[in-house]
Amino acid sequence: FNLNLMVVGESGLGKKTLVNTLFNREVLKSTEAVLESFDKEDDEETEAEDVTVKINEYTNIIEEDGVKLKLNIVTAPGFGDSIDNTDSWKPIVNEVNRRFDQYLEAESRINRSTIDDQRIHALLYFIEPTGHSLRSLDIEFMKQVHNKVNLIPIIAKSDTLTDKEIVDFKRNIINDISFQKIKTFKPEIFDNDDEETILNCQNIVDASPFAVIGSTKEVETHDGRIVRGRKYPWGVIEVDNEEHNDFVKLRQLLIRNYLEELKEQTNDILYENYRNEKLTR
Amino acid sequence: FNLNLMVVGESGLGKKTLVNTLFNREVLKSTEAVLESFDKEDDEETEAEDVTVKINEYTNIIEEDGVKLKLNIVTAPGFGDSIDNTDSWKPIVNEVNRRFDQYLEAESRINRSTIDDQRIHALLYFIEPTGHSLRSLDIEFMKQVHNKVNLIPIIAKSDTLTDKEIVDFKRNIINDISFQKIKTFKPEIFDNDDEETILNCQNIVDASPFAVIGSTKEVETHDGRIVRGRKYPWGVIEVDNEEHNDFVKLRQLLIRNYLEELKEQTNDILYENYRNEKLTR
Ligand SMILES: Nc1nc2c(ncn2[C@@H]2O[C@H](COP(=O)(O)OP(=O)(O)O)[C@@H](O)[C@H]2O)c(=O)[nH]1
Ligand SMILES: Nc1nc2c(ncn2[C@@H]2O[C@H](COP(=O)(O)OP(=O)(O)O)[C@@H](O)[C@H]2O)c(=O)[nH]1
Repeated sequence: FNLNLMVVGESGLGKKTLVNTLFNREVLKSTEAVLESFDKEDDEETEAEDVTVKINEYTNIIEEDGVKLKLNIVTAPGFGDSIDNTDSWKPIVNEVNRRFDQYLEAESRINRSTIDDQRIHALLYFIEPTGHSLRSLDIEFMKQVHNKVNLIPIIAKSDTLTDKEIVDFKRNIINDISFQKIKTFKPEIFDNDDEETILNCQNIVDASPFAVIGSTKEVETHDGRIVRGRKYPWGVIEVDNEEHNDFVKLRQLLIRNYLEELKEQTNDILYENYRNEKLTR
Repeated sequence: FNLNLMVVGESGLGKKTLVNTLFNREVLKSTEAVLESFDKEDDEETEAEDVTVKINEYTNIIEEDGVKLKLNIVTAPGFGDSIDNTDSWKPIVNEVNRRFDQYLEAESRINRSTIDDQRIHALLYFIEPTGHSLRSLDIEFMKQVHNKVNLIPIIAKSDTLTDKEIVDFKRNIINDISFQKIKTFKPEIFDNDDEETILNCQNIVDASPFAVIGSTKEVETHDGRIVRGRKYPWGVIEVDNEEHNDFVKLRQLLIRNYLEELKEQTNDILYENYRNEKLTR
């Protein structure tokens, strides 16, 4: 089993933390682009320089329910961090295409049984928790990728928002997404599934965009439980508490319930579209 | 008495809320640029359009300790909200200059006793609570304005950060600011002041950049007190609680202790520099 997950959003939205929380281990370390550009400034009194978008990949073998999973996380540090972010989507779209091309080329060889599938199965896009609506960069980026990857929008650091603000913000985002005709990943609901599965699926679908928090730290709640969470002077927010955020639902979508569906939709729809376009040109 | 306060930062950092909280009334209403651009989109399926920076002013007469204060709040909706934010500082610097020019022109008239001082006495710059360090847009903007206004950097929505993250973030910001030779407002400490005043002043100076939260809503804490704050499932954060954030210190700086000093430094240093530069050109 393998899962190729792309994670995109401006610096400081808790992307590394969330990935590490999803897989409960330090998949991503906190020494990416941000610190590199600081060292560079030590040598010269630079103007605030524009940062370009890099593509990095981190591979981990993890075990979920006794099953080994080869997890590839692709990051894009620098996205959204410049003063001028025109075309910041391009290196990311190029990377998605490059992986499609790699598969296309592998498919055309004689021995196809051992193709290493490097195509992006899902792209988590992190939205800043402003509480207003999508920003122009969010809209532009999502429009550039939604026909190439399973797009899963995430409200980052959702502990910034009260329950009511989350409701309003999700509604504004959903309105923006539908107005801009952006497609986000929807698992299929089959009529012949049992009621519980249908309800579970509907709950996951309805939660999008997922308002999540991430934390790999263990903290003690006021009633003495040890949980993954963030401790503030006014209280402890718990990652795995469904009253506090949508983390559990996102994890179910990515790792438990819909891992296969993400890969099927990538293969049967997104890749096929890419292939058709490419071969008919 | 009057106070001209400029408030700058990308959309969604709680600027309107903070201003309303500082003066405990609805100085700024929540119907600025963000909603306008949405209505525009209703007419046409637009590309995510770039937003330009507008300058708005809101005037209120408020009473503080029995003293009437004419409060002018200048906002810059659209700043930092485009895909390309090159030169987004220009309309703001132009506005600061325009007000200097207006004063220069009024000063040169015969009847100078009733000059209406519209110069910006302080600029609150809102920093996104990423937890990392300043972004390139932050650095560029602050360098463009620090010699023209009393610059007061604010960590927006600081309830996003744990106490330890605030300490680290403040340290990174202070390092960036000193490395980039950015000047921020520092009240003068006079040796002949009494000890309590000196200590109070030092506390306020040490708190910069101010990690604040804003709220005009009244909520009930778990121990039954009614406070201004934000209520989450995991706890209530209190605006006026100095254990929770630097709001009280910021309010003291702006309204109580250093209102006169902000105006003096504007008149005696910032305006004089502008005037000298302009007249010697
Ligand atoms: N409030 C809040 N802070 C978070 C959350 N997740 C991570 N952080 C903090 O945000 C900062 C940046 O996190 P990081 O994962 O490095 O962000 P990245 O730059 O997007 O990869 C760190 O101080 C984290 O502890 C969250 O869910 N809520
Ligand atoms: N977490 C948090 N949210 C805040 C704070 N202040 C305001 N907000 C919320 O952030 C959203 C945007 O606030 P607003 O004042 O309109 O931001 P502006 O666009 O910068 O003027 C609203 O949902 C506010 O309730 C704060 O201190 N902390």
